[in-house]
Amino acid sequence: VNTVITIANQKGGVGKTDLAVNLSSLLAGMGRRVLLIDFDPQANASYYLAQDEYKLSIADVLLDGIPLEEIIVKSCVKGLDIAPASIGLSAAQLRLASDVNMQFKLKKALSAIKNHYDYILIDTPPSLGPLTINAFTAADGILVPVQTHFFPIHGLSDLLKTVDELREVINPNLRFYGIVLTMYDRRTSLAKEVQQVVTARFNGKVFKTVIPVCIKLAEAPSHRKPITLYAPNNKIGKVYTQLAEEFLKRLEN
Amino acid sequence: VNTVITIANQKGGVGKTDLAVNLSSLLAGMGRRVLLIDFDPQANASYYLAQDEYKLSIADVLLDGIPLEEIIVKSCVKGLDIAPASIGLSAAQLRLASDVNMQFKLKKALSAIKNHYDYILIDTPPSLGPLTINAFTAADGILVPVQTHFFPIHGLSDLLKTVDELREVINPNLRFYGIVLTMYDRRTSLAKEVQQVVTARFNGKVFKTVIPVCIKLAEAPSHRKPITLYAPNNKIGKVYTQLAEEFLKRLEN
Ligand SMILES: Nc1ncnc2c1ncn2[C@@H]1O[C@H](COP(=O)(O)OP(=O)(O)OP(=O)(O)O)[C@@H](O)[C@H]1O
Ligand SMILES: Nc1ncnc2c1ncn2[C@@H]1O[C@H](COP(=O)(O)OP(=O)(O)OP(=O)(O)O)[C@@H](O)[C@H]1O
Ligand SMILES: [Mg+2]
Ligand SMILES: [Mg+2]
Repeated sequence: VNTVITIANQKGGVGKTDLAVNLSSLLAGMGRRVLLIDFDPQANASYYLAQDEYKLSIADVLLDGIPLEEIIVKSCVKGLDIAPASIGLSAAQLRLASDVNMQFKLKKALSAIKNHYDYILIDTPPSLGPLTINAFTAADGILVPVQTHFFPIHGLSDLLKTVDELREVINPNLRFYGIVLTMYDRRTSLAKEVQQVVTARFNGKVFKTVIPVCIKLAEAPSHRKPITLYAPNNKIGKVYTQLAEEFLKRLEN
Repeated sequence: VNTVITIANQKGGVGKTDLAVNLSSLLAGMGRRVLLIDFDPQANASYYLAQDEYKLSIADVLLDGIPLEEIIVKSCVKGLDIAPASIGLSAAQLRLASDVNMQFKLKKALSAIKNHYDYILIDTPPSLGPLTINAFTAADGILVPVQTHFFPIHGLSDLLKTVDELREVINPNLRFYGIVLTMYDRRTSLAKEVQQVVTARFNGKVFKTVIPVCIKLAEAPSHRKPITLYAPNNKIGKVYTQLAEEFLKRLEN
């Protein structure tokens, strides 16, 4: 299969890292070979999943041409590896911006190891800057988490315009796998309204599985475990299993 | 007085825009002359407050040297003006990165109009990139909203290290006004734990006024009104009034 999936939304705090970490760990739990690339200088996904201290990061791959396989470390989940980030990625961001060839850096780095994995997920920072563009260039498709608030839907047209522009020249086969609604609080009318607006506008592209507000998801990062290891008996695990199954179905169509 | 306050936290979705918009509108409500500068290419604060369509934005000030006063528009709040953002700010970000003089661009643009206002607040994007550095260079002090979750406290040391580095050479008088805890959900032990950790680490720098989770704050942006206009009888208005009073006291010390 070996599919590369970029998880992006320039609005901050919508659940990109939460989705990247938990979807990748569910896919690994289903027996797939999975790599998560942390492309955010905040390195939240790396803190969440990388078990051991690491010296090299994805910044060394972009800046010094270190092969990607030399920086990959094991995660706390069997079958899931991680290519960790570091604050050095912010410096890489500035160099990426000034050099056209840099745009393909991640894509080139991936080509050497792509066959080792069934799925490669890329977590991105909250911006449409050079790092996210690099991740779009390397991807087969993008997945967009949308918090059920107002501002996250306000920026969707900028995001999808950027994707369309990339598709024209740089990455003609870039698919849009769809929108996952996150932090859905069924007690509020706002969440329902946002769901209606997004479903009317994007129709079949909105996943049926919606991720509810769940305090266990906010607690899991400090325990450095994905949700199915941190709260194995909580119903949120079933929601994420359903999401992983829906994702695989959408991928095959 | 004319104080310039930058509101920053590189973690996304912690309530920077919410704090910038509502604190500036409270200060205007107390009879102060206030300007809010939207320095985020997402332009969330501009959508929230700018009443009329605008042609020029802060990007034109940075890139083409347009005087700041030519782009300032009225907001829906008496006494509060706004210098709006646009997506063109992302292009400015790349140019800012490559030219040392650019670091002082905002500071220089502000010097012409600083005396027209008592308080100038700057909303920043979720990153420690060139735009936020520009805002730190122009500021008298910084205010840091911290969502009561794990990741927002994880990145605080990077943020404060950046502030210390700027203080050494570029902006020796840059103060740290403190931390405002946001989206506090008293039903969860996570919020209490985060409050304890942050208060123990930063002591007197943590505001006593905590902004609770309140659905009215998530609804207000789509109505394009600050909280005191959108929900005048809601107790969240009193919390923000308390916060504005505490902010003025901390400023004077
Ligand atoms: N469904 C959920 N319910 C409750 N909390 C959640 C949920 N999903 C994520 N969180 C928490 O909300 C915060 C924001 O989520 P997350 O960090 O995954 O967003 P992000 O889009 O990656 O943020 P950034 O833009 O900074 O990269 C985190 O503290 C996370 O633990
Ligand atoms: N106390 C609160 N209770 C409930 N919702 C809130 C609260 N404060 C802010 N919000 C909502 O949470 C979301 C995130 O807040 P906001 O956009 O202000 O954060 P931000 O730090 O500016 O995000 P970004 O990093 O994208 O700039 C918004 O949808 C906002 O309306
Ligand atoms: Mg993230
Ligand atoms: Mg904001």
